[in-house]
Amino acid sequence: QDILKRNNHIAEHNRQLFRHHQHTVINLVSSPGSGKTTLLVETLKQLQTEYPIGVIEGDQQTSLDADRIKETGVPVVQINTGKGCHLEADRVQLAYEQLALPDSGLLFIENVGNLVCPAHFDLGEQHRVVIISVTEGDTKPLKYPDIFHQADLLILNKIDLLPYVDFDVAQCIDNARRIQPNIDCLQLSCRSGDNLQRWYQWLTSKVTSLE
Amino acid sequence: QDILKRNNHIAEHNRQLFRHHQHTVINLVSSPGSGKTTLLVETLKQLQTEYPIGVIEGDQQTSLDADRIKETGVPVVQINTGKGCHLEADRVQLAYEQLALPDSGLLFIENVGNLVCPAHFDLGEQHRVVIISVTEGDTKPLKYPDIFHQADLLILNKIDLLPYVDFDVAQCIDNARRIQPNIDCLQLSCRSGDNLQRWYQWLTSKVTSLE
Ligand SMILES: Nc1nc2c(ncn2[C@@H]2O[C@H](COP(=O)(O)OP(=O)(O)OP(=O)(O)O)[C@@H](O)[C@H]2O)c(=O)[nH]1
Ligand SMILES: Nc1nc2c(ncn2[C@@H]2O[C@H](COP(=O)(O)OP(=O)(O)OP(=O)(O)O)[C@@H](O)[C@H]2O)c(=O)[nH]1
Ligand SMILES: [Mg+2]
Ligand SMILES: [Mg+2]
Ligand SMILES: [Zn+2]
Ligand SMILES: [Zn+2]
Repeated sequence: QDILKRNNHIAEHNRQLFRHHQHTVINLVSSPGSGKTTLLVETLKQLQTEYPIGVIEGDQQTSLDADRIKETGVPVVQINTGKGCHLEADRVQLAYEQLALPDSGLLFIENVGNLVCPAHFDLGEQHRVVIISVTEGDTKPLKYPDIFHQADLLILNKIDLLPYVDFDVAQCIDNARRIQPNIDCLQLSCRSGDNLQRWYQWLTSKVTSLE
Repeated sequence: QDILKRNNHIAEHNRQLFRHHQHTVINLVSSPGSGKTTLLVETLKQLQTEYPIGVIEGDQQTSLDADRIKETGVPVVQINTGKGCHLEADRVQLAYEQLALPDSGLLFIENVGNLVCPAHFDLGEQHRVVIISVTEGDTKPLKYPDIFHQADLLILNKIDLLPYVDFDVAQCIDNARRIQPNIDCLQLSCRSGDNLQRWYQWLTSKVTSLE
């Protein structure tokens, strides 16, 4: 319990720091392989000419995700958690200082692929976005409720695969709304580009609301 | 650290208990939604006439997975971990006592969907099987190495979806072998039934080697 208290204390500091620098901070969470990095790469290509953007990557091992972000030209710092299964506020604070981003714009934090622990570790972000791939099944919000309870937006990704899986979109959204009645929902595909515009609009609405 | 020591102590007790009752115990781990329960349901339908089988289910919330197992007629106990993101040996011991299975045969433990923590919590099982869905990407063994390091068998599931995703089967197996050189690998689809026979043969070889 002391770990959570200490973490939440540092997260509060982060939140003030982010607000001071007018950064809109998004914490991206999902199961491993739902498409966080793929979505980020597409998003950076589209928005980096409109806003300054930075990325903090979290993974147990490797810099594979940061390498994909680097290819877009956007500044990125990779955190390796070793045996840890989630990012914590203290390491995010250090990574943020390392990035030394110009004021205003967007900061994405890609968390470790895990539907459980990231729900309990506040990083200081303004928005938490949870991604479900339609290949994972439509009952995830009921089975892993905490992370949905804490999310502002649910993205259903890989909708190009809907014809080949048993996934009931309406049922999944209904399941998520049972856990978090106010959750926004977007359906998209990073592969086909389907409905990515709606995601860019959601992001823009969050950035402009900060200014 | 004390948590791990206590857990490993109880796991050792479990292992002796399982051996005493001649149960072949398999710990199934994966990301959320890779197909653990679907694989189990198919397997129980096929093998329950050949061996006595029992199942222990682990999830944060709900009995949705245990309900799917119950429909096959095989005895099952559901453990809900609440805020916990992995099963531990003490609760598995209680569930095992609750199942009160006849001697010999198979016990499956479906762990909580998580590629990190389950690697560090021994439950007393003889075999650990890790499942990757081909929709998750082929770099998972490098990014989440601990769980592959501890596995006897890697199953690549949902191969019916290969035509629609970027997944390099040979590369993924090579990545897994870099982490665990002796790991066995099977490719299958629970949906099409493709190559499930190889999985049944692998299981049978483990049961008979115990007798
Ligand atoms: N068909 C399809 N595949 C996708 C889509 N988005 C991502 N993928 C694939 O899904 C796999 C995993 O994507 P990533 O972006 O690496 O997933 P991630 O959530 O960042 O994974 P981790 O960081 O390891 O947790 C890759 O093979 C991608 O090509 C999509 O919209 N449709
Ligand atoms: N196309 C396809 N879909 C599959 C296959 N196996 C499972 N699925 C689907 O994948 C989704 C998740 O399957 P589950 O068996 O519930 O996955 P799980 O690993 O038990 O999930 P958790 O217990 O929540 O971690 C469901 O929609 C299944 O229908 C397969 O071989 N091919
Ligand atoms: Mg990623
Ligand atoms: Mg399951
Ligand atoms: Zn964790
Ligand atoms: Zn855990």
